[in-house]
Amino acid sequence: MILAVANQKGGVGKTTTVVNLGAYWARARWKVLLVDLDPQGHATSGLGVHRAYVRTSTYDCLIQGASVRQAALPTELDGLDLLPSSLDLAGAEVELVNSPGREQRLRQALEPARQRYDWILVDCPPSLGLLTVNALAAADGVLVPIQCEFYALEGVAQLVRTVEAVRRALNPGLQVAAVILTMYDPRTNLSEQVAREVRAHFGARVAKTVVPRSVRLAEAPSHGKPVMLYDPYSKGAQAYEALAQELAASLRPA
Amino acid sequence: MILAVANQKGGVGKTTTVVNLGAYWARARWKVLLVDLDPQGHATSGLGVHRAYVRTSTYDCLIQGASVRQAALPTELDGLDLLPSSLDLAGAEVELVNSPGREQRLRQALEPARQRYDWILVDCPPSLGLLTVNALAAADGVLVPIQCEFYALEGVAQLVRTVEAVRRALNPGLQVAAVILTMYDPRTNLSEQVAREVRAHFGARVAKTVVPRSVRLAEAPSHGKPVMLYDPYSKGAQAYEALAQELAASLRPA
Ligand SMILES: Nc1ncnc2c1ncn2[C@@H]1O[C@H](COP(=O)(O)OP(=O)(O)OP(=O)(O)O)[C@@H](O)[C@H]1O
Ligand SMILES: Nc1ncnc2c1ncn2[C@@H]1O[C@H](COP(=O)(O)OP(=O)(O)OP(=O)(O)O)[C@@H](O)[C@H]1O
Ligand SMILES: [Mg+2]
Ligand SMILES: [Mg+2]
Repeated sequence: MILAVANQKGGVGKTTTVVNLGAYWARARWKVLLVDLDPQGHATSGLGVHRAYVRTSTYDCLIQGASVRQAALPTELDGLDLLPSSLDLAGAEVELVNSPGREQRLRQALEPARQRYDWILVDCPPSLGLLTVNALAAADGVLVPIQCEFYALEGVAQLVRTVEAVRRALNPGLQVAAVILTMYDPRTNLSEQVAREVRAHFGARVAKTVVPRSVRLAEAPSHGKPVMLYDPYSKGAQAYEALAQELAASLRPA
Repeated sequence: MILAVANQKGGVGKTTTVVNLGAYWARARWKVLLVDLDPQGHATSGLGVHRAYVRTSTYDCLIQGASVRQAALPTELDGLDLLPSSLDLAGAEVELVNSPGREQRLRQALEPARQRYDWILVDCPPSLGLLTVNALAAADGVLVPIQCEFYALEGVAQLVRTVEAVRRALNPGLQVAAVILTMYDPRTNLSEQVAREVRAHFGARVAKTVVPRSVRLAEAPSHGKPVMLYDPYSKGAQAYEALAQELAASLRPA
C-alpha cells in the first residue's frame, strides 16, 4: 500500500510521522519503503544518511527514470529501506513543468516496487506543487498530520480540494486514509479546541491515537534514529507505536 | 527598508515573526507594511482578515501589475497595513515560470511603496521557489527565523546559497540581516545545543533576543490579533517587543 504523508502547512510532523511509523511497521515484520520527496531531505538525515554520500536518489527516479531497486538504501532497521532525497530535487518541480506525464512520474517509478513492500510511505514537502501532486497521483491513500494549533485547519480545506482534483484527474482510488493529530499539549486549551474541530470535520477518519508534544521526538533525528531506537519508553515513542498498530488494523484489513 | 522573512523549513516561526515584529514597530510609530506572499495566507488570517473578503491581493500585484496602494488593507493597528494573500497565489509560481522578468515582479510592485513605509516585511512560504526568490530579489535584507530543533541547521546552508545566488544575479545589496532563534525551550538540551551551533555559524548576525516557546504566541492568531493585543505580558510578547527594539537599533542606524 502506498501512502502519501502530506500537508502544505510547514512543521506539522510529516517527516516525524513517516520515519516513526515506518520504524514500528518494520519492527512488526512488514517490508517498508520510505520515499523522501522533500528537497529538504529530513527523512534522509533523520535516519542518519548523509546526503553527500547518496548516489541515486528520488530525483533520479522522477527525472531520469532510475528504478527504486537502484536507488533504495537499507537502514539500521531490518525491513526498512529508504529512497533518499538529494539537493537537485529542489529543481525537479521546474524541470517537470513542461514535460509530458509530469504528474505520473513517481507512480511509474513506484509501480514495480509495490510487490516488494507492504507499505510505501512518501514524505512530502510543505507545498501543493508538482512533487506533492506526484505523491498523490501515486498513492492509495493520504495521511494528513495536523498540528494542534490554530493554523491547523486553515490549509486543510485546500489540501482536501487538491486530493479531490487528483482523484478526478489522475488517481480514482485516492482517499484521505487518516488524519493524525500531532504535537498535542494537554496543558493548553488550544490543543483540545483544535482536536474537537478536526474531529467535527473528519469524524471517524481521525486516528484515535493522538501524538503528544514530546521533546524526545525532536531529539531523535539529531542522533539519526527513529524514536524507537532512541527512547522507546517516551510518550512520543509509545504514541507512534500505538498509531502504527491502529493504522495497520484499519488500513490493511487481515 | 524591505525585509524578507524566509526559511524553507516549515513551521519555524516566519509568520509569527512577521506579524509580531510588524505590530511592535507600528506601536513605536513606524509605518509598516506586511506582505503575505504565502499561498497559505497565515499572516492574513493571523490579523483577522478573512481571505474571502479580499478584493486585490499580492497575487494581483505580482501577476496583474496592480499597485500596493490598491491592494493594501489597514489593520486594527494604526500604522500597520497588510498586502493580503489569496488562494490564487498557489498558482503564481507556475504562471511566472515562463514569463519575462519573473523574479523581479515583487520588486517592481514594492518600489513605489518604499517612500510610504519605514518597514516592509515579506512573509515567505516554506520553499525556495519563485515566490521566495521574488521576495529575495525585492529585499534589502533577509531575516532568518531558526527553530531551536535538530533540523534547524540542515536547510540553512541551502537558504544561504540561494541568498548568494540572488545577490549575484538580481540584487547586489542583499544580505542576511539577522538570524532569529525561535521556540527556545530552556528545559531541553536540544535548544541550547542548536543555539550554540547557530551562533558558531552566524556569529554577530544572530539576534541577542531569543524567542522562547510560548503558547500565547500560538493562541494569538486564533483571535486574529498580534500577541501584543492578545497578551502583552506573556514571555512571547515581551520577546518580540525586545526583538523589535534590537533590530530597529541594529538595522536602521539613526
Ligand atoms: N510530537 C512532537 N513533539 C515534539 N516535537 C515534534 C513532534 N513532532 C515533530 N516534532 C518536531 O517538530 C519539528 C517539525 O516536525 P517535522 O519536521 O516532522 O514536520 P514536517 O511537517 O515534516 O516539516 P516540513 O513542513 O518542514 O517538512 C521538528 O523539529 C520535529 O522534530
Ligand atoms: N515562540 C513560539 N512559541 C510557541 N508557538 C509558536 C512560537 N512561534 C510560532 N509558534 C506556533 O508554531 C506554529 C508555527 O509557526 P508559524 O506558522 O509562524 O511558522 P512558519 O514558519 O510561518 O510556518 P510555515 O512554514 O507553514 O509558513 C504556529 O502554530 C505558531 O502559532
Ligand atoms: Mg518534513
Ligand atoms: Mg508561515
